[in-house]
Amino acid sequence: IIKLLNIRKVYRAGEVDVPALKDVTVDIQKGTFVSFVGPSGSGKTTLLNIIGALDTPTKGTVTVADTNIGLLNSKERAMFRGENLGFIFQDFNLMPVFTVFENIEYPLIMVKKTPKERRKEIVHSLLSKVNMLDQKDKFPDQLSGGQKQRVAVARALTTSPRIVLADEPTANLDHESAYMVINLMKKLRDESGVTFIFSTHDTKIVGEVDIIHTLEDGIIQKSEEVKYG
Amino acid sequence: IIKLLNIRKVYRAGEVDVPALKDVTVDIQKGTFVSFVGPSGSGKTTLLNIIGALDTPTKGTVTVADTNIGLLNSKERAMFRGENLGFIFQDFNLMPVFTVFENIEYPLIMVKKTPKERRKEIVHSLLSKVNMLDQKDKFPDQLSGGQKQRVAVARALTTSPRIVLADEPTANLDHESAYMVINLMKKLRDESGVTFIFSTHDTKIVGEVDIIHTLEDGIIQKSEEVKYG
Ligand SMILES: Nc1ncnc2c1ncn2[C@@H]1O[C@H](COP(=O)(O)OP(=O)(O)OP(=O)(O)O)[C@@H](O)[C@H]1O
Ligand SMILES: Nc1ncnc2c1ncn2[C@@H]1O[C@H](COP(=O)(O)OP(=O)(O)OP(=O)(O)O)[C@@H](O)[C@H]1O
Ligand SMILES: [Mg+2]
Ligand SMILES: [Mg+2]
Repeated sequence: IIKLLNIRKVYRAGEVDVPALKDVTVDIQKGTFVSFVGPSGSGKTTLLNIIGALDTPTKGTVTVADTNIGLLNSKERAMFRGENLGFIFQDFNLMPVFTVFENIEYPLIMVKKTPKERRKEIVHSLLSKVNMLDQKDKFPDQLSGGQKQRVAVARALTTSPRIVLADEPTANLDHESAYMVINLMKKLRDESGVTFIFSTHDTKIVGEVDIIHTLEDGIIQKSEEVKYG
Repeated sequence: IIKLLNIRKVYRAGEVDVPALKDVTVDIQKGTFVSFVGPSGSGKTTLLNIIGALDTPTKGTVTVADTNIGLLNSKERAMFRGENLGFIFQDFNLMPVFTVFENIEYPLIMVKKTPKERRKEIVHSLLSKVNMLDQKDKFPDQLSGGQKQRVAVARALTTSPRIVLADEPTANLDHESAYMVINLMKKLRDESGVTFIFSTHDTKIVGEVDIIHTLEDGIIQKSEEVKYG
């Protein structure tokens, strides 16, 4: 469902060129759990942003759900993301002026134009799945780190995306909450064929995935198949 | 070096009172590695903020380095923090308009009034210890999650504090960087008697501490001694 061919990404920092990704080629199958692992600074977040059409590569082609997203303009990319993808950002990226409920509801209003009653159903259902229903009227700055992370997880799933890009989705979670999130994701994959792409250092997630790609110095050093169906 | 007696902390969220900490009493010995563990939302960050004089309890007394910090006014608390404490925040809290170098240098200018040449020495030394020397001129938004975390670690140590409050200091780090940070902290404890207080879900840290306090529902449920000197 995702094909990356010779992806190169160079950032400019001051007068220096930073090649965050040098040459990445990888295919991702629909309905799989795939994890990119690697040292801090190895390019995982950069890669997820490119797959998720949030950023464009300096070179190479990215095909997601049969769409060459490099050919889309910025408005088309935004529409494509809204209709197909869900994101859990490494820094959560919650909107401080909206409550927990409103943060999770937002993509349903903006993208799916879901009617109010149905929105409430969906958001409440996700909130209880991540054990945050009693916190729904709080603002992000009134939440603990792990509570913000769980809200970010719920928000990523609210539009029933085909593909979820999850950047360190359990970094701030205790054991129990981490497994709750992982099991929620497995259920979505089993029931609806959702594809999950992780960037993580958490061995709890790595133990649950189908394929592990090791990223180091901007290239994929090795790919291992972990489970056998 | 730290004594907490009957600490209670209640937040107000809308019309509801949230008792983040209900009754916490604990002593922390100088030069130890102490970790608070517990579920997401159990009060760990709140407790660290109170120990670190960043927040005041609703009830109870906090004594740090023989000072009853509850009796200090806000200006005195800021001075006390600057002279005695170092903080690694769960969300890093880096200043976006300053470079990596300037972020780490900041406490030395503001608190210690260290002269320029000496500041450069200290900052460069810490930067190389967290393996970030080649990133010193970048801005926080040009860094990966783990790179920001390492800058936050360096900044906490720059004033040679007596006590370091570390809130999830390894959440975004790969195995190698996490152990590099832990070993740096152990070295400081062994050489200079620095006390480290962690709030963490990371079993890598928990495996290295002297005492583990389990926080749940706003009280310490149990305390375990892990090492025997
Ligand atoms: N400003 C605030 N207003 C209202 N409630 C708050 C506020 N800050 C924290 N809380 C609540 O206090 C409780 C404890 O929060 P705290 O951040 O200390 O948890 P934590 O143990 O650090 O969790 P985590 O492991 O998820 O970081 C949580 O239920 C949180 O929602
Ligand atoms: N806007 C930017 N400008 C310059 N360099 C950048 C920018 N964004 C990222 N980088 C650099 O690109 C490299 C890869 O960053 P990336 O965030 O993808 O790493 P990562 O694998 O996600 O790391 P972590 O595990 O620490 O989150 C890093 O060296 C980082 O400093
Ligand atoms: Mg990252
Ligand atoms: Mg916390």
